Amino acid sequence: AIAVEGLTKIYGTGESRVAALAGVSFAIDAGEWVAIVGPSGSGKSTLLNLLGLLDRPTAGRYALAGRDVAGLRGAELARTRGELIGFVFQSFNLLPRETARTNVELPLVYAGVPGAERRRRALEALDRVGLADRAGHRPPQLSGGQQQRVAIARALVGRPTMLLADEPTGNLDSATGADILDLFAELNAGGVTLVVVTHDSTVAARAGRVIEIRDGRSYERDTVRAT
Amino acid sequence: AIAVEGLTKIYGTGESRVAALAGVSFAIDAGEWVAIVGPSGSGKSTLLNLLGLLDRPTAGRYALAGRDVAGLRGAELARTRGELIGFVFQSFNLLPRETARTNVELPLVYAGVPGAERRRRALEALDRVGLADRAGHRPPQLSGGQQQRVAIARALVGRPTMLLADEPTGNLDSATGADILDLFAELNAGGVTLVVVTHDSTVAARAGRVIEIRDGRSYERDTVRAT
Ligand SMILES: Nc1ncnc2c1ncn2[C@@H]1O[C@H](COP(=O)(O)OP(=O)(O)OP(=O)(O)O)[C@@H](O)[C@H]1O
Ligand SMILES: Nc1ncnc2c1ncn2[C@@H]1O[C@H](COP(=O)(O)OP(=O)(O)OP(=O)(O)O)[C@@H](O)[C@H]1O
Ligand SMILES: [Mg+2]
Ligand SMILES: [Mg+2]
Repeated sequence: AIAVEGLTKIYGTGESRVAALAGVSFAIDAGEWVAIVGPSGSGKSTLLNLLGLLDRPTAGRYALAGRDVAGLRGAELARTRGELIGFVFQSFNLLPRETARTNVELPLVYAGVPGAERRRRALEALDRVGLADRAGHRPPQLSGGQQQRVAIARALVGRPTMLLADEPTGNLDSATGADILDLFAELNAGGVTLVVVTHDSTVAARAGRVIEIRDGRSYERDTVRAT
Repeated sequence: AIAVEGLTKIYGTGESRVAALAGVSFAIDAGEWVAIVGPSGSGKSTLLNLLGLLDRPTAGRYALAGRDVAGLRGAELARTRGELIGFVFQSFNLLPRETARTNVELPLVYAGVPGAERRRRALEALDRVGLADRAGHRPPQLSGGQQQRVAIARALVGRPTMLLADEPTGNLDSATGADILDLFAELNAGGVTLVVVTHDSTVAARAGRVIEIRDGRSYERDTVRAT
């Protein structure tokens, strides 16, 4: 599903130059569940944004579903992103003046899904994350963990083949976080590829594989799995 | 330091009525370290906002440093808040067009501290949270955990007598989170009262006492402390 080679992202120039990613290479097969871990500031969100086609690398290659993304432009880039990828942002990126339901409907609007079906699927997604009774609230009327779950619902309402989640349980208590992990396991069992950036070892432990990012470089972590 | 009685916060009316806090009562002595835990949506941020004088209760009483806060208005309210309380927001609330350093200087601007000393203390606070080399970056140029640490630095630069922190380690890896906990322990050893909302059991374990919030009500949790 994913193949990156020498992926590099550099911000700024001269004194303010920051190599957020300094040549990252790995492959992820369709249907895998990979956790990405590493210290604060190490480059995880930068990497996930590149994988999610939200940003372009300074150097290096990224092939998604066998196709080099460098060739994707404009409408085709947007369509590829919309059809294949569900993205959960570290800071949620919800529209503050839209309700939880209309926020979750947004990917379906882009996909041209009719209104009644959009509404039904959005309410179903909110129910999956335990927020059926908050569908009419706007983000400022939601707790931090509720906003995070709306962002998760929005990421999966379009039935993407790949879910990229940037610290999806950071604002959740362990019980609510466990519900989200069970949801992820269900998606993965149904064939969805999962790439989850996390600081939570419980979340990393559920993945089949752990990639560690340190100072903009990637390392495969040997996981000794308890049986 | 803190005494609350029957603290209540109700949002909305009729069908959209939400009792975020339904009568919370407890006391916290000066110099205590209290963790506030509970499920997502249970009322923790609502409670912390009331304690931080960022909002007014619908009903109930709140005495801060022996004085009923209901009587505080306008400039006196702002001054009390500025002098006594450092607040770390769950969503950081940084100014996106200001640098990390000028964001951290803000409480000192309100306190009338001269420019050179403001700068020195802001850089010192950023160094304490491991961000000396990010002082000139603006929030969009910082990682999630870096933004969270800038919010922490801003909360303690004014040397408050009480630090209220809403999930201060949610975006931090365990090593960086441990550094922040050591910093909190240092502040507490120096007499600062700490009230920390957290979903992280490691963070809760460092506190001397745990208050649990569930459905807008508070419960004292009996902690069996390992010796
Ligand atoms: N302005 C508002 N209008 C309506 N309901 C609100 C408003 N603000 C908060 N709420 C509701 O009040 C409840 C408590 O919210 P609060 O932010 O205190 O929860 P929390 O315990 O901090 O949750 P989390 O752990 O997810 O951050 C939530 O169910 C939320 O939906
Ligand atoms: N626009 C930018 N300009 C300059 N530097 C940037 C910019 N965006 C990010 N950085 C820097 O790049 C590095 C990597 O950032 P990134 O957000 O990928 O980290 P992260 O691993 O997700 O961290 P966290 O765990 O704290 O979320 C950080 O040191 C950050 O300061
Ligand atoms: Mg990040
Ligand atoms: Mg909260």
